[in-house]
Amino acid sequence: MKLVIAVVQDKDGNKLRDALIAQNFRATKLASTGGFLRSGNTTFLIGVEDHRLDQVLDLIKINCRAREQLMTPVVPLDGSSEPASAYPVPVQVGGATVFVVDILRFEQY
Amino acid sequence: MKLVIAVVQDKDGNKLRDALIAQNFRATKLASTGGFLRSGNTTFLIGVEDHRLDQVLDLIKINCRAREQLMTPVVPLDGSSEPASAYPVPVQVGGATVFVVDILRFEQY
Amino acid sequence: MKLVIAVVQDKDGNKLRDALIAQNFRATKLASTGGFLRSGNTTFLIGVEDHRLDQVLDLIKINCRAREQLMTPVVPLDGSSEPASAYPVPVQVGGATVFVVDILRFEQY
Ligand SMILES: Nc1ncnc2c1ncn2[C@@H]1O[C@@H]2COP(=O)(O)O[C@H]3[C@@H](O)[C@H](n4cnc5c(N)ncnc54)O[C@@H]3COP(=O)(O)O[C@H]2[C@H]1O
Ligand SMILES: Nc1ncnc2c1ncn2[C@@H]1O[C@@H]2COP(=O)(O)O[C@H]3[C@@H](O)[C@H](n4cnc5c(N)ncnc54)O[C@@H]3COP(=O)(O)O[C@H]2[C@H]1O
Ligand SMILES: Nc1ncnc2c1ncn2[C@@H]1O[C@@H]2COP(=O)(O)O[C@H]3[C@@H](O)[C@H](n4cnc5c(N)ncnc54)O[C@@H]3COP(=O)(O)O[C@H]2[C@H]1O
Repeated sequence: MKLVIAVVQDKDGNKLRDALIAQNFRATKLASTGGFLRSGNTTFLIGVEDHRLDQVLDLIKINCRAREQLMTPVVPLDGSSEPASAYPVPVQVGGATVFVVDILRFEQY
Repeated sequence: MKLVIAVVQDKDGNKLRDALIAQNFRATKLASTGGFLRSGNTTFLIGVEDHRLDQVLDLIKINCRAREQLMTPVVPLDGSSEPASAYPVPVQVGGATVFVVDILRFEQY
Repeated sequence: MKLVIAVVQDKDGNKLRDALIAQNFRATKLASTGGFLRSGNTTFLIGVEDHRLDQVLDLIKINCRAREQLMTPVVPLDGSSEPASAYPVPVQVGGATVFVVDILRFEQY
C-alpha cells in the first residue's frame, strides 16, 4: 500500500474529491497553506493499493491544472516603501505537488 | 521509529488523545475532512518507538469505535430532483483508518 | 527525495517559513494542535532533495526555539475541585519535533 500526499489548489479540491470517489478511491482532506504565496490550498491523503498507484496519479493529473495566481507583495508595515508600488505580481502555480510514501502497515478498526 | 497516521471520528478524538497521554505517547492533531461524507474528522500524527507500535495500535482500536453517520445526499442546485426525496442515507463509518510509515530520522530541537 | 514533517510553535511559524523561502526550500503549512497542551501549533511539510536534508534541518534548528508555555489544568466541570487552586503550570516546549520520511516518488503536474 502507498500513501499519496497531494497538494492541490483549492479550486480543484472538490473536483478531485468527486473524481476519486467516482473511481472508488478513499481520501482525507486537510486545509493547508502555501509557503510562498501564503494563500490557502488543499492537501489530500490518499491510501491506495500498490497496483492502483498509477491510476490515482493520472486522476490527480487530469483534475488539477496549473493557474496563475496573484501575489500581493507584502509592504513593510512602517510604510517605508511606497505602497502604491506594491502591485500584485503574477506567479505560476502548478496543478498538483505529489509525494508517494511507502506504508509498512494498514489497519482499519 | 514509526509515524502512525490515524484518521478517527471527531467524537473519539478527545478520548483517544487522553488515552495516548495517559500511556505517555506523544501526538499531534490535525483537523481533516472525509472524502466521501465531506464531514469533519480528526487525523492524528503519532511518532512512536518501534517496540511500542503494537501498544499504540491497540490503544487506537480500543478508543475508536465504528458508528453510523447520516449522509445527506447533495441535491442538485438547479432543483431538478425533488428535494423532498433527498432523505439522509445511513453510512457505516469505521472507528479508525491507520497508516504506519517508517521514520528514517527523528530530531527534537 | 525526503519529506520533512516538522511540528513547531506557532510563534516560530512565520520566521521559519520566511527562512525556508529565502534559501529556496518549498513548504506547505498545516494548522495543528498539541496532544498534551491542547494548544495550537504548526506542522510543516517540506519535500527536499536528499543532498539538502541537513541544510533544512539546520534551518529548522536555528529558527525554532524552546519556550515555556503555561498549561491551564482542566478543572472538572462539576466544580468539585477548588477552581482557585487551578493555577497555570509552566511546561517546557521544544522548538521543533521533526520526522524525516523517504519519498518513493515525486510528481508535479
Ligand atoms: N522560493 C520560491 N521562489 C519563486 N517561486 C516560488 C518559490 N516557492 C514557490 N514558488 C512558486 O509559487 C507557487 C506557490 O507556492 P506555495 O508555496 O504558495 O504553494 C506550494 C506548496 O504549498 C506546495 N509545494 C510545492 N513544492 C513543495 C515541496 N517541495 N514541499 C512541500 N510543499 C510543496 O505546492 C504548492 C504549489 O507549488 P508550485 O511549485 O506548483 O507553485 C509554486 C511555485 O511556482
Ligand atoms: N466510494 C465509497 N463508496 C461507498 N462508501 C464509501 C466510499 N468511500 C467511503 N465510504 C464509506 O464512508 C465512510 C466515510 O468515508 P469518508 O471518506 O467520509 O471518511 C474516511 C476518510 O477520511 C478516511 N479514510 C478511509 N480510508 C482511507 C484511505 N484509503 N485513504 C485516506 N483516507 C481514508 O477515514 C474515514 C473513515 O473511513 P471508513 O472506511 O471507516 O468509512 C467510510 C466508508 O465506510
Ligand atoms: N505525556 C506527557 N507528559 C509530560 N509532558 C509532556 C507529555 N507530552 C508532552 N509533554 C510536554 O509538553 C510539550 C507540548 O506537547 P504537545 O503535545 O502539546 O505538543 C507537541 C506535539 O504537538 C508534537 N510532538 C512531540 N513529540 C511528538 C511525537 N512523538 N509524535 C507526534 N507529535 C509530537 O510537538 C509538540 C511539542 O513537543 P515537545 O516534546 O517539544 O514539548 C512537549 C513536552 O515537553
